[in-house]
Amino acid sequence: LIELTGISKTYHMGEVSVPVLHGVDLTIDAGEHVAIVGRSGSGKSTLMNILGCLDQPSTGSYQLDGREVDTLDDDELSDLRGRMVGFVFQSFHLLRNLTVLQNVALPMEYQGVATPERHARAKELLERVGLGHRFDHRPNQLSGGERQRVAIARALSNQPSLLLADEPTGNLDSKAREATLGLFDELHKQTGVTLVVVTHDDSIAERTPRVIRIADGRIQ
Amino acid sequence: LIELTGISKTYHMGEVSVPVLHGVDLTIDAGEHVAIVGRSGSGKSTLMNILGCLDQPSTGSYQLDGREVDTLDDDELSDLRGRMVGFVFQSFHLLRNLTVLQNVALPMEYQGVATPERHARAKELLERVGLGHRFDHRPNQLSGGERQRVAIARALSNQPSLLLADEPTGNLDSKAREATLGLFDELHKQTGVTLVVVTHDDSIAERTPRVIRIADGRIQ
Ligand SMILES: Nc1ncnc2c1ncn2[C@@H]1O[C@H](COP(=O)(O)OP(=O)(O)OP(=O)(O)O)[C@@H](O)[C@H]1O
Ligand SMILES: Nc1ncnc2c1ncn2[C@@H]1O[C@H](COP(=O)(O)OP(=O)(O)OP(=O)(O)O)[C@@H](O)[C@H]1O
Ligand SMILES: [Mg+2]
Ligand SMILES: [Mg+2]
Repeated sequence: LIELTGISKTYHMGEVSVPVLHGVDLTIDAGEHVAIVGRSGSGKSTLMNILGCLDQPSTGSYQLDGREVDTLDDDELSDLRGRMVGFVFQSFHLLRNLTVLQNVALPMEYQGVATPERHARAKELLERVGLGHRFDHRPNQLSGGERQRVAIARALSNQPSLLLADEPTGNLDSKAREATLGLFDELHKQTGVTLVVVTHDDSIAERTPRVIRIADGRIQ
Repeated sequence: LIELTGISKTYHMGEVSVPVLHGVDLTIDAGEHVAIVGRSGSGKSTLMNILGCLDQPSTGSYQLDGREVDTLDDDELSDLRGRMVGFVFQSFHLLRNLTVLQNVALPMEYQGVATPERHARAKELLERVGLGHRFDHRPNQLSGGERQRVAIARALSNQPSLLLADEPTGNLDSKAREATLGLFDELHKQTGVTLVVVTHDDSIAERTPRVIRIADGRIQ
């Protein structure tokens, strides 16, 4: 499903160059469950943004579902992402003027799902992550762990074939963490979603079938 | 140093009431090192905001350093906070238009510290948290764990007598976590700062002299 070849990424801040990823080669088959582990600043979120087609590499090639990503125009890319990818962002990126329910329903709205259906599904997902009592709150009326769980529910709302989760449990207590990991495992079993999780938590890495280690922008 | 008596907090969203803290009694002596542990949504950040004089309780009394906090006007409160309190926020709250260095120097600027001195101290703190190579980045040009470390450095910049750290290691790998906890311990030894840390991480709670458990807004 995923084929990265020679992927490098350098950020440019005026005259300063910040090289972050160096010659990354990575193959992930459809249906795999993978953890990406590395230190703070090693390039994990940068790699995730490229996998999720939210950012382009400086050099190298990315084939997603057989298609060369840099040959797609913005509309095709946006369409591919909307249909295929669910993203749990490290900093959540919830829309502050929408309620929790509206935030989770939004990806389905973009895919043309009818209102009663997407609200029912959003409610079901929110109950699965323990937020059935927070539908009408706005993100700034939630705790940190609650925001993280809304981000998780939103990532699942379009039944993605590729789920990218960047530190999905950093703000969660052990009970909420277990519920989240259980939800991911269940989704993986039921739908065969390809699941890529970034984590510092070794206990999560240990229960993941395949662990990819990254250091200073290079895959080990 | 800290005396909470009968503290309750209810949020109001239009007609809906969300009761969060119930009858909290809590005494913390100067120089103590305390961990507050509880599930997501149990009221930890709400309690921290009251301790840091950023939010007022609905009922009850808060004595900080012998002064009844609700008798202070905004200026006195802001002055007390600026001198005494260092806060590591769960969502960092860095200023996006300032560089990392300026963000860390800002509390010292408010306390009238001269420019060369506060820049030297900010640099030193940033090096202590491993960010000596990121002085000129803006917060949106940092990784999640780097933002968290900037928030940590900023909280320490005014040499606070009360350090409130809300989930200070949620985005950090084990090496950066150890460095942070070591920095807190060292500060505690050298300056006798009163240190209150919110965490889900049992391994952090285990190494803290006193652990306060909170559930559904009540201290156990
Ligand atoms: N402004 C607000 N309006 C309404 N409800 C709020 C508001 N802020 C927080 N809450 C609710 O209060 C409860 C406690 O929030 P708080 O942020 O104190 O939890 P917490 O213990 O820090 O959780 P976490 O571990 O997830 O950060 C949550 O259930 C949250 O939904
Ligand atoms: N827009 C940007 N401009 C310049 N440098 C950046 C930018 N975004 C990230 N960086 C730098 O790139 C490096 C890698 O960032 P990235 O977010 O991929 O790290 P990470 O592995 O996800 O770290 P963490 O575990 O702390 O989240 C960091 O050192 C960061 O300072
Ligand atoms: Mg990251
Ligand atoms: Mg909190």
